[in-house]
Amino acid sequence: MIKLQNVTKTYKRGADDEVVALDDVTVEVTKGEFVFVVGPSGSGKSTFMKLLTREQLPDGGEIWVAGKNLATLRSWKVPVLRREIGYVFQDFKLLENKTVYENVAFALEVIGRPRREIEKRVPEGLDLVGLSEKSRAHPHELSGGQQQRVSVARAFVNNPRILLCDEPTGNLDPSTSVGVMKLLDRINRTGATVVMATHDQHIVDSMRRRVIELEDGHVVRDQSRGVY
Amino acid sequence: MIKLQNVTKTYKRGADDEVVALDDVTVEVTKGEFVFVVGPSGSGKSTFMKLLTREQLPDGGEIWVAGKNLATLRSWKVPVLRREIGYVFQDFKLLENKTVYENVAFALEVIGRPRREIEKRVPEGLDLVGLSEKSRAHPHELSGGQQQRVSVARAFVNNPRILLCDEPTGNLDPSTSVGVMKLLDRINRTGATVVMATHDQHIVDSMRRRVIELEDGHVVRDQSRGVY
Ligand SMILES: Nc1ncnc2c1ncn2[C@@H]1O[C@H](COP(=O)(O)OP(=O)(O)OP(=O)(O)O)[C@@H](O)[C@H]1O
Ligand SMILES: Nc1ncnc2c1ncn2[C@@H]1O[C@H](COP(=O)(O)OP(=O)(O)OP(=O)(O)O)[C@@H](O)[C@H]1O
Ligand SMILES: [Mg+2]
Ligand SMILES: [Mg+2]
Repeated sequence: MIKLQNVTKTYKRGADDEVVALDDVTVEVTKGEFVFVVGPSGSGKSTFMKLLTREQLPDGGEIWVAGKNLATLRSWKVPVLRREIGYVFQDFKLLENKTVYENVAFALEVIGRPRREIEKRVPEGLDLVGLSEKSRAHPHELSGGQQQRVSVARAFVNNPRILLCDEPTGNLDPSTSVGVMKLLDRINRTGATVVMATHDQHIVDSMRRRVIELEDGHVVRDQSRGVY
Repeated sequence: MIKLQNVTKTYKRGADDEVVALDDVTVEVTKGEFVFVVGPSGSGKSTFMKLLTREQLPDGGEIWVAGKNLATLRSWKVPVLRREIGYVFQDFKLLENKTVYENVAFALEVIGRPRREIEKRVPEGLDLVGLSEKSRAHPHELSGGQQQRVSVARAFVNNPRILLCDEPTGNLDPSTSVGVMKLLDRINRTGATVVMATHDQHIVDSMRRRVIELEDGHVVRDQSRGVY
């Protein structure tokens, strides 16, 4: 379902300055798995996620997502791939000029879902993250954790087969975080593959799923039923 | 040192829609105290902090910071006040077109500190948050937690008497978070007043300082040596 083979990602800055963000990473995630990606700040977690969403391209190695090799994927096929994937970005990336409702609806509009389905799924999604009464608000009118929850709702509302979440609970209190994790767990039980980068030791320890640990761009641990 | 008296803050949206973000809040923080502000996502923590930084004005009640009534403060005196206060924003607010070094230096430049002092304090500050080798990077070249740490360094580098931090560890792994808390604790021991909004139950429980809990804009608990 997701496969990284000898993947290296280097960010270059100027002629003599480069950061090796991921170094020779090989990881395979099978359909329906729930995987935590952990590691210190700066260890490469977001880079790992950005390569899977094709926001960045690797400098070495190969990546397959949902059976497609990302390097050879025709760019007009990228939207088709993204139909099957939900993303929660570490910096949310909400559209400031759209309401909460419109931000979540957008995920369904871009994949051509019919109006009737959108009008049913968006309110359901907002309700699941506790934001029903914020439907008509704009992102700048929301608290940090509310913005984060809109970005979570947007990611799952199209019922994706793969859910890639980069620190989806960093701005949430423990009990709201538990609510989000229950949601992710439920989506995982319907057969979706979930990959989640997180700093939340509690969540990782309580759920006991596979844990991949990064350190300076290397995979230093890959453990089923792991702890932080 | 910091005093809120019957403070109310309402955000209006349209003719018929309003959110009471803080409702009749009265709180006094004495010089040198270390106070945690906790509460669920959306409970009013950031609003509380924004009123103290004068980013927002209250609709009711009065606020004093460092002896000055924020409502009657002449706007030309706001910079003088801000000289004594360091802020860590929940959304960082780094300047994208400046390097990490320049972002931190800016906090000293705007209050007119001499070049020699800046050249000494900025590297020290970056070292304290573990970002010495990122001096020349721009914010978009940093991980989420690295951006957060730049914003922490910028807040304390001018040795402020009051430090207002809105969720300064939300994007950090536990061990990096401990590093930031040690820094805040050290600054507090030099006599600075620290007010920190946080969702990190661990940090609050391990430090046992005063805890003010918000719920729907109300203060529901105010406890010295409190837990989350
Ligand atoms: N500019 C605004 N316009 C309208 N409503 C707002 C605005 N800013 C905040 N709010 C609302 O005020 C309430 C309190 O927001 P605040 O940002 O203070 O919460 P918070 O406790 O910091 O939450 P979090 O833990 O998620 O950061 C929320 O319901 C939020 O939607
Ligand atoms: N666009 C970029 N240009 C240069 N360097 C970058 C860029 N993006 C990330 N980096 C660097 O790559 C390394 C890994 O970054 P990444 O964002 O993957 O870390 P992370 O594990 O997600 O950290 P955090 O937990 O703080 O979010 C860091 O040293 C970072 O500074
Ligand atoms: Mg990251
Ligand atoms: Mg907040």
